[in-house]
Amino acid sequence: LIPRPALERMPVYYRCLMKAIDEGTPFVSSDELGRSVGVPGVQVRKDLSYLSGYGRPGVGYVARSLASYLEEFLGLINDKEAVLVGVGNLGRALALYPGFARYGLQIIALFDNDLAKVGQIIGGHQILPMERLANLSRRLHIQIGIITVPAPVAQEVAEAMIAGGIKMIWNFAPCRLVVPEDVLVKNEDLAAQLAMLSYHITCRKVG
Amino acid sequence: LIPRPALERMPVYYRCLMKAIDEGTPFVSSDELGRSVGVPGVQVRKDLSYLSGYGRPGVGYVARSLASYLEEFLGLINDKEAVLVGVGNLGRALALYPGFARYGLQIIALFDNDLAKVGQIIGGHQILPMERLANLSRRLHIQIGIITVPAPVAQEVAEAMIAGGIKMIWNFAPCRLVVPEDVLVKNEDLAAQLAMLSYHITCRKVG
Ligand SMILES: NC(=O)c1ccc[n+]([C@@H]2O[C@H](COP(=O)([O-])OP(=O)(O)OC[C@H]3O[C@@H](n4cnc5c(N)ncnc54)[C@H](O)[C@@H]3O)[C@@H](O)[C@H]2O)c1
Ligand SMILES: NC(=O)c1ccc[n+]([C@@H]2O[C@H](COP(=O)([O-])OP(=O)(O)OC[C@H]3O[C@@H](n4cnc5c(N)ncnc54)[C@H](O)[C@@H]3O)[C@@H](O)[C@H]2O)c1
Repeated sequence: LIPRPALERMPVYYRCLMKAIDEGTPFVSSDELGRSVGVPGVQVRKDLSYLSGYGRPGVGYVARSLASYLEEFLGLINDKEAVLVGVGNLGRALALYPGFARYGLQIIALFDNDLAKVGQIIGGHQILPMERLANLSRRLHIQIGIITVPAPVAQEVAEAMIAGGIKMIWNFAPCRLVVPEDVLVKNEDLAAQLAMLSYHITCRKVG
Repeated sequence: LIPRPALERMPVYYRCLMKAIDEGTPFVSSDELGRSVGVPGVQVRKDLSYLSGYGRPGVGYVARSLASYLEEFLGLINDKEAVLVGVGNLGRALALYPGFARYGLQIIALFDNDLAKVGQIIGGHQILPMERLANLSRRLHIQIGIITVPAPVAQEVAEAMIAGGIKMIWNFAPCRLVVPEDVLVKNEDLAAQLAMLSYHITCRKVG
């Protein structure tokens, strides 16, 4: 069980970590975390020791991983909202689809690098420029990213999503994404699905 | 092995069967098939006996099933082309997608019951009215039908496809289709897929 004062300091530690991530600082020391709430480094180490399984590396805490850990601990994980990148033919159909709400899910933000599309409203959402992806995903604790861009740029889009804290990618581009271990990719190759149907028919022919 | 004259009569039998199907006649006798090529009914029965596994019911041949059988026997099965019904947001994205060609596949005809859409050109194909679905599918020996209409009308669209000889349905509508045994349905519920991703995240949270 965690003492109440320690519990109340966790969200502040979390905000301090988020700020470090936004500024591009990979490590944060316990002294620094302590300054954000006005307690000594030793108290921070004691608070974080309540989080089972969270070790302390020698150079300070790794900002990204402690932030993810605190996100889960504080119940900040957003498992109902997704962002979509690539508002072309397929992306637009998915963005306009009301059926996701059946499962309590929704695509809450759309991104595209085509400046002619940025600012357009699709399904009640304004298309945003790519620069805002990482920051918005992190602020809203988005976990799910949908990729509907051409295959050659899918990897760089995946990396931008991961930089924003996204842990699950639904990939419609026909290519293999290389991602860190803690990120899950679900590939959806619709053309391969149609090919399977066609193969079935061919098999029947010779069957 | 089938004697050459018998083999050459098969496509004519097939056309005769197709004509009967178009006219709504369920059965065709061997005498009638014989008349289409100028041979007696007994010769027709001898020709068809070469098709292993094809029995002859008492009331004449069942037009649809003998036609399907001859389609396969003559290699007329078209396993590379598909028709799509419901050219809305999703149907349009699929119709415009060049990626199916990677597997030698293509969507060759689009249908919709919205008369405002009929006649529009999408991805080089004119949107056709629903009345033409069964006839076109049969003439081109189409085996694969893609359903991208709202769930409440998906069953009736499936039946129209099956009437056109379609044997495989790729169903995007979130509903269960009831089809004859020889028709295969592949359901693609994209909303359920997204829900799976969300569920994964929730599981991680409590994991
Ligand atoms: N349309 C389909 O039915 C279909 C079917 C199967 C697979 N796919 C796959 O889905 C993806 C999208 O297909 P589509 O038909 O919608 O393509 P599309 O060309 O219509 O749309 C692609 C969109 O991505 C945007 N984009 C390109 N580079 C970007 C980048 N670096 N960052 C952000 N946005 C970028 C473009 O501006 C465009 O809006 C492709 O990988 C395709 O292979 C599509
Ligand atoms: N858009 C998506 O991303 C998405 C995702 C998952 C599932 N789906 C499913 O795919 C289907 C299509 O979705 P959508 O978003 O494209 O819908 P939509 O409303 O944009 O398109 C439906 C199309 O079907 C046509 N249609 C309706 N009744 C018809 C009939 N009896 N015969 C022929 N055409 C008919 C309409 O005229 C319209 O063009 C729906 O069942 C939906 O649940 C869509």
